[in-house]
Amino acid sequence: MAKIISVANQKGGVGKTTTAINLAAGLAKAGRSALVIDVDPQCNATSGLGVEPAKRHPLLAGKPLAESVVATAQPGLSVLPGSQSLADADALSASNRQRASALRQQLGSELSTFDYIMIDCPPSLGQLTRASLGASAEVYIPIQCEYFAMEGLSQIIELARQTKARDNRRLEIGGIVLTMYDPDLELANEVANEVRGFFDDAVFDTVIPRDVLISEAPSHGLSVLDYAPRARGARAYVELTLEVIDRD
Amino acid sequence: MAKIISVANQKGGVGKTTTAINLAAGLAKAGRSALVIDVDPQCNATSGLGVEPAKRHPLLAGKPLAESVVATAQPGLSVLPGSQSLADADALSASNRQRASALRQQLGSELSTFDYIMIDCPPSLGQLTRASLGASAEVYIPIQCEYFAMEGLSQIIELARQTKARDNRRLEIGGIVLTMYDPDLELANEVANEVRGFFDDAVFDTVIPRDVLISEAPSHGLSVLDYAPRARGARAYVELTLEVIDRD
Ligand SMILES: Nc1ncnc2c1ncn2[C@@H]1O[C@H](COP(=O)(O)OP(=O)(O)OP(=O)(O)O)[C@@H](O)[C@H]1O
Ligand SMILES: Nc1ncnc2c1ncn2[C@@H]1O[C@H](COP(=O)(O)OP(=O)(O)OP(=O)(O)O)[C@@H](O)[C@H]1O
Ligand SMILES: [Mg+2]
Ligand SMILES: [Mg+2]
Repeated sequence: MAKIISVANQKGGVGKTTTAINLAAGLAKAGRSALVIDVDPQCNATSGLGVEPAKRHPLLAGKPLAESVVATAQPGLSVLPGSQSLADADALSASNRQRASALRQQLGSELSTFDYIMIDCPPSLGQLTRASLGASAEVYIPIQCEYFAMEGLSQIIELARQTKARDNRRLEIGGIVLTMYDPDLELANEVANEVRGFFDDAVFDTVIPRDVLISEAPSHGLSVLDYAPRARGARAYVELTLEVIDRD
Repeated sequence: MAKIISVANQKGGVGKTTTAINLAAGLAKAGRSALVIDVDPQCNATSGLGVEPAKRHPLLAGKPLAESVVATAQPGLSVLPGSQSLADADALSASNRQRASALRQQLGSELSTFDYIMIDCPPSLGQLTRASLGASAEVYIPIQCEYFAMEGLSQIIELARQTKARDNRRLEIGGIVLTMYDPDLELANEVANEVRGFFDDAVFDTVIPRDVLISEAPSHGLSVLDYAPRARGARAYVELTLEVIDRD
């Protein structure tokens, strides 16, 4: 039975896609079979793993999901590609609670051969993120160490609580991941301390540093673990992977 | 008659809010009366200007918009605050083409005393962004000099074309703003050259550098022009302001 994890935060550009890709890659390197599902119409997780976006989103194509899964350059790591079609984005966002429970059925039955499924969510609290939370056992919330970061945190946490109460009793907050941390910036230290002060154990110990090699890796269709294995960013995602496995 | 400009890009964290705030501040410093409208449920533009989010979004409150306008610490710069209520976000996103034309009426008639209105859009191609494009004379598209940046550009440009053809014949692409540019990063140079190669004159000459003082300003409720007037980031937004005024 796969462990389904949503990577979500309506604040944009906080490292959702980067965390979904590199954590899934870390889990695959640790011998687990990992799948990244791209439900963001931008398809960054798809292209970041060197795969072409699908013409029709697999969740709308009416075929068994397993048939749409694409292998990546890394053994043990696969991706269910997104679709850039504006029409698909509209169809997926128009979904409702029926779709959320259908998604949970589909993921549970058709993709159960994977150990971990990471769902990369778009930067919004709309139906796609809600359906994804409805289908997940946990939600990971990446947060950038910047001023605007704290603002939206209460909203995504509130949405996770609502989803747990209404649709999916199993949903837990898996953890908050501090990303793009630059120890030389006072603001980064202030935000990191504030988040830890507020959310305590819910914050992963591992902090992801700002590292340009992380932002270069997707242009090669690789995770940073394959693109620059000795980089600080790669080592941090390996550490985060070990923390995730420990928590299980 | 106000010039209404949407600041939009479905890619998250590219500097939409930062550009809406600092460009509006620049226009106010140049003697124009400027208003920032916050239609993003995260309310970053509202808090970034030191103002409390509204309990009810002014677009849903049923009062004349002018009554909800709040002055900021800077003369000539005001904000129509957003609302963090998830219910308002749903109500606004459920809007449709009627709402877009109603918004155009309301903005045209109730807020005509301003010279410039900048609408800060959420990171999505949903109804809020569509309604905002439907009400605007121009759209400014901030783009971060990073790999994922180019991916989504064709989508927002396609949406602007659709809006122009269906709802709002006046809509033009006002310009693409290169943000968070770090000249030492090869990736940044590659992306900047690619964007200029592709979009030529549509790209503003002014490039906004990565500058930590820009990301610190909102925690003081100030634009970077007031927080750190001699900073590279502040000077760049002043240059961008002059370019915007020249284009008019
Ligand atoms: N630790 C890091 N160091 C440096 N750059 C990073 C880091 N993490 C992410 N980035 C870069 O920052 C940008 C934003 O990250 P990413 O696209 O993963 O965020 P996101 O939350 O998925 O964005 P969106 O809200 O648009 O989905 C990307 O260009 C990415 O390469
Ligand atoms: N030129 C810059 N230099 C340094 N930091 C910047 C710059 N521009 C923006 N930032 C910071 O980067 C983060 C993202 O910027 P901002 O919030 O304006 O993007 P956005 O596109 O509005 O995000 P969203 O998609 O969530 O609405 C913020 O923390 C902001 O302070
Ligand atoms: Mg993403
Ligand atoms: Mg914003």
